[in-house]
Amino acid sequence: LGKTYAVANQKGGVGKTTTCINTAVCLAEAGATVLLIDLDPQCNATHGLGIHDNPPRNVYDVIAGGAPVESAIIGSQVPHLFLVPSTPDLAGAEVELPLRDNREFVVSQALQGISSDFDYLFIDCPPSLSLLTLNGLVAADKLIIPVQCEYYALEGLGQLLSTVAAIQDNFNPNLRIAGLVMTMFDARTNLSSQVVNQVRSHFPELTYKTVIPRNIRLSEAPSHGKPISRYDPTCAGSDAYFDLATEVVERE
Amino acid sequence: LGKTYAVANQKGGVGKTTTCINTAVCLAEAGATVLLIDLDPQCNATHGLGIHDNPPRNVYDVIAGGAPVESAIIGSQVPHLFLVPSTPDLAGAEVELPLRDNREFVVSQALQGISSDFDYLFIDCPPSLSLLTLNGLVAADKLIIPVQCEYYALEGLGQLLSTVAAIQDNFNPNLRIAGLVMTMFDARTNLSSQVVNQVRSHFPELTYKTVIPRNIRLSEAPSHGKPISRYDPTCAGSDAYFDLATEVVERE
Ligand SMILES: Nc1ncnc2c1ncn2[C@@H]1O[C@H](COP(=O)(O)OP(=O)(O)OP(=O)(O)O)[C@@H](O)[C@H]1O
Ligand SMILES: Nc1ncnc2c1ncn2[C@@H]1O[C@H](COP(=O)(O)OP(=O)(O)OP(=O)(O)O)[C@@H](O)[C@H]1O
Ligand SMILES: [Mg+2]
Ligand SMILES: [Mg+2]
Repeated sequence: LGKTYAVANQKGGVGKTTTCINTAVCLAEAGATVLLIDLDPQCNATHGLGIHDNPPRNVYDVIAGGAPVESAIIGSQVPHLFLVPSTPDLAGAEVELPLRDNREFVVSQALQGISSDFDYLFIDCPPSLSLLTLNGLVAADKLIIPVQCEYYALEGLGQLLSTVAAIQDNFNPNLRIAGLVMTMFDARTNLSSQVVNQVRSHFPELTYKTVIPRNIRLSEAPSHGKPISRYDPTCAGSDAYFDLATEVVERE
Repeated sequence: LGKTYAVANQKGGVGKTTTCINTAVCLAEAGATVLLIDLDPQCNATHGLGIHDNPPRNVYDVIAGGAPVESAIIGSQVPHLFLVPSTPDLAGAEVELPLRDNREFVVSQALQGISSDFDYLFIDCPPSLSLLTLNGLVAADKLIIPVQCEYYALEGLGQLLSTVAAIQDNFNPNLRIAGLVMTMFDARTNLSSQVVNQVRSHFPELTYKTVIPRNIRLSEAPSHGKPISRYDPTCAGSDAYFDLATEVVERE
């Protein structure tokens, strides 16, 4: 049975999509069969993998339209990596989902039939604790939390962890935090080290050893529609995501 | 009658809160009476102004509880600057608002009685196009859009502008885009200049001349609970927000 990882943090711009794409790609390049589900109406994970033509089916058709998820799965530029693409229409789900029965379980139910077809499923969540993100957390076995090395990102961690506890109590007792990954670490600033030290001291077991450095190549890669290992495999960003993927597998 | 500005962009981490706080503070320091409304359950604008004790009333009491907005207004460390603080409970509004009549007008109706008490009202929106942000856009006369100098932020602009057009057609015909402000510009990278050039060429009239540089002092200031003009008034970040506030007033 495939392991389902949600990548979530309500703080915006902390590296969720970048972490989701590049960790999923590293696992696929190592031979695992991986499905990436883009649960963000911004479609960043979809575009970051170079998919710009509107595929015939998308995650909104699955969530709102009841289409089987298999019908929305497409291949990607990376062998063994498949994608359920997003669409801007998904923003409509934020107002439609609250009206539905079992509104927190829609994604989890949709994925049930296919999770054994993959070794890993990765869900890229939008920057909020709304129903789309709740659906991602309810559908997941594990949660990876990117934490930007900035003050606001540190501050939001408490709110996220109490939401996770509420989800474990009410909807998904299996959900485990796989780890916290520090992102956009800038060695030139004190702030970065202060935030890393604070997170590590509060959550020594949960914080991954791998720290993702701020690296311009990581922010250039999406404009070429490529994961970092295909845009610049020798850069520090690529090395860091390879190390992170290794740690994710080790921790299982 | 006070002018109401929403600061919004569904892309996360682009500098909405930083722009909202520092522009509002500059205007207050110039003698205007300003109200900042924190419409984000993350409470970053509230904490960025150094308010960490849970005030007796907050924006959720106004939106969900029907409390008059006057009862939730508190002073700040800056003379002439007042705040309607946020609370993590506001995340509940994302699922409660869809069930209400006139769900897009809740904030606009709440602000009607007091907008003439202020010269400016600034609304800090969360990173989404959900009902909280829609409420902010419906309540506003003008919209300031921070655009991070990165590819994903550039890409999201089209989706935001078509949402704004839909809001103008259906809910708030008065809404005007005040301007696009480029943020976190890093002069050392080509990506930053490419994004600025693209935005300026597509939206020459709408893009503010002022570009906010990436400046570590801006990301340190929130951990001290201070706006940039009180944390480091001589830094490039502080100068840039002073220039931006000047341009905002000039464009009126
Ligand atoms: N380590 C890094 N170094 C430099 N830039 C990065 C790094 N990680 C991500 N970025 C860039 O920073 C921006 C934010 O990253 P990303 O979009 O992955 O965050 P997110 O949490 O998914 O954002 P959102 O909250 O909008 O979903 C993007 O432009 C991305 O290309
Ligand atoms: N010009 C800048 N230079 C350096 N850091 C900045 C700058 N502007 C903002 N920051 C920092 O970048 C992070 C993101 O900024 P901010 O929180 O203001 O964005 P936001 O759009 O409000 O995020 P969200 O989408 O989560 O609401 C914060 O840690 C902030 O301190
Ligand atoms: Mg993302
Ligand atoms: Mg913000």
